[in-house]
Amino acid sequence: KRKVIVIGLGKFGSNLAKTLAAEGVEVLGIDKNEKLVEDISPDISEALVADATRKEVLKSIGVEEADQVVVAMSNLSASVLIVLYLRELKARFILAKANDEDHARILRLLGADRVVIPEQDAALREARTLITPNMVDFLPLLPDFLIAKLDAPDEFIGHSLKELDLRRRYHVYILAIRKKHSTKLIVLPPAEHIIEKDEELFVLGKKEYLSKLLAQSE
Amino acid sequence: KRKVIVIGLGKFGSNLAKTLAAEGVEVLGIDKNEKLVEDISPDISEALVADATRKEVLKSIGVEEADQVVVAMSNLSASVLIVLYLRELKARFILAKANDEDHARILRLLGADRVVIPEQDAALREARTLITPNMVDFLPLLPDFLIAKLDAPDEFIGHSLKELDLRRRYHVYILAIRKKHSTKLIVLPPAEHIIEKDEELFVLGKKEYLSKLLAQSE
Ligand SMILES: Nc1ncnc2c1ncn2[C@@H]1O[C@H](COP(=O)(O)OP(=O)(O)OP(=O)(O)O)[C@@H](O)[C@H]1O
Ligand SMILES: Nc1ncnc2c1ncn2[C@@H]1O[C@H](COP(=O)(O)OP(=O)(O)OP(=O)(O)O)[C@@H](O)[C@H]1O
Repeated sequence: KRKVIVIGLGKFGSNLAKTLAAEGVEVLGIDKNEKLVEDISPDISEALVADATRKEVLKSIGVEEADQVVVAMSNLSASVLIVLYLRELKARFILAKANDEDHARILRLLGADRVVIPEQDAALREARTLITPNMVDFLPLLPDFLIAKLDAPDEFIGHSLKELDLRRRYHVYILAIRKKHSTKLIVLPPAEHIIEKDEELFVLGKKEYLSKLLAQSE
Repeated sequence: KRKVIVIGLGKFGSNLAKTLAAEGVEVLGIDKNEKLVEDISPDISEALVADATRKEVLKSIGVEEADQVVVAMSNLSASVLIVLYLRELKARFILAKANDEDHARILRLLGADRVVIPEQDAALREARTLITPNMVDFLPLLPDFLIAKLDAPDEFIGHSLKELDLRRRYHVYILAIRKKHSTKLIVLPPAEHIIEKDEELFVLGKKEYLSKLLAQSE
């Protein structure tokens, strides 16, 4: 059974701890704030009140036996000390939260395996959504690509996906189709699917190709 | 030219303001903290020091003329007042940051068109990545789906995507292929692409189907 230690139970740490616990992961949470520890204890396996910048505290909780240790605090000096000690105590995988790129670089150099900057990630995502109104999502993996939602263009209606050959002609891929006013979503539709008048298409493609397609569907 | 007003220049607000400005959007930033306003002014169109909970301030900056207004502060009472006033001043689109679900519900009821909870979103994303190690991304649009990276399974090698018929047989779709140790990524590979020995596949599919595929590639 997987075991994760979450150090710092602010908004990020507590959400992470509870989500993991709900998925059946054994979660130990630590915070110096007694109220936060008390609040979360019904939801996770174990919760401790402690100052995690003290190396003996980290030693006593068996960090080397956890699959992952999460350092979830914005305080630079505290996070820096904790990541240093975790590495020295041979933690197998360290995920750390940072405030900005400088903080992230420091934590990586000290041994964090993965660093996340929640506010920056959310800001980038929202900026892209504000700039591209039809955008419903984008993939950090493929930064030039995004997923847009658009009404089926007139010239697509009555034709199958196979006929339309969208990948080759438009360099886009239809990930999902939804009948308007319905919650039913057809994901990875088959090539034989015939596009109908009241369908919404969720399309993955490069920004420039999607804008061409979006222009056509208006 | 698109115009956006960002109220609150903390980590989320300032990152959003700068990203939009870099994309050519006209950005007006507001914060009561003079230092933050000073720091950001080289990067955006205009930056003002002001208390945004004062309705006359919001009136004077022409909120009804902006394409979007962003309320980016965690303080509940301040964000609540500002969203109320923005709605009364007929702001066209309000994006607000919230601390948790309760805060989000309140802002939506008061008129926010879209609410984001950065720490919660990041926590959910990281929890999923921790639980599914091959996962490189997931789409909030399609919550049961995720994108996994895996080495080409032996039985795929030498066969074309068309032959393998992955969509129908495995209910997955190969979004991209990368030669190991290369940065070159083939996105939306053609059906004729023949899978080679040293290729990494970025596959989109439902969790249960991906785990089948992942088990095969080990
Ligand atoms: N030395 C420490 N030992 C244990 N817990 C600590 C220590 N320092 C800070 N914390 C805890 O870490 C948590 C998160 O810290 P902080 O509030 O600085 O981060 P935050 O970035 O505002 O959090 P979030 O954005 O996740 O809400 C707090 O609950 C705090 O009590
Ligand atoms: N009434 C107000 N008028 C103008 N600016 C304000 C007002 N109240 C708060 N702010 C500003 O909003 C910014 C963000 O607020 P706060 O620090 O509460 O949010 P935060 O959630 O910690 O921010 P972030 O996570 O984005 O760093 C701060 O820079 C603060 O000065």
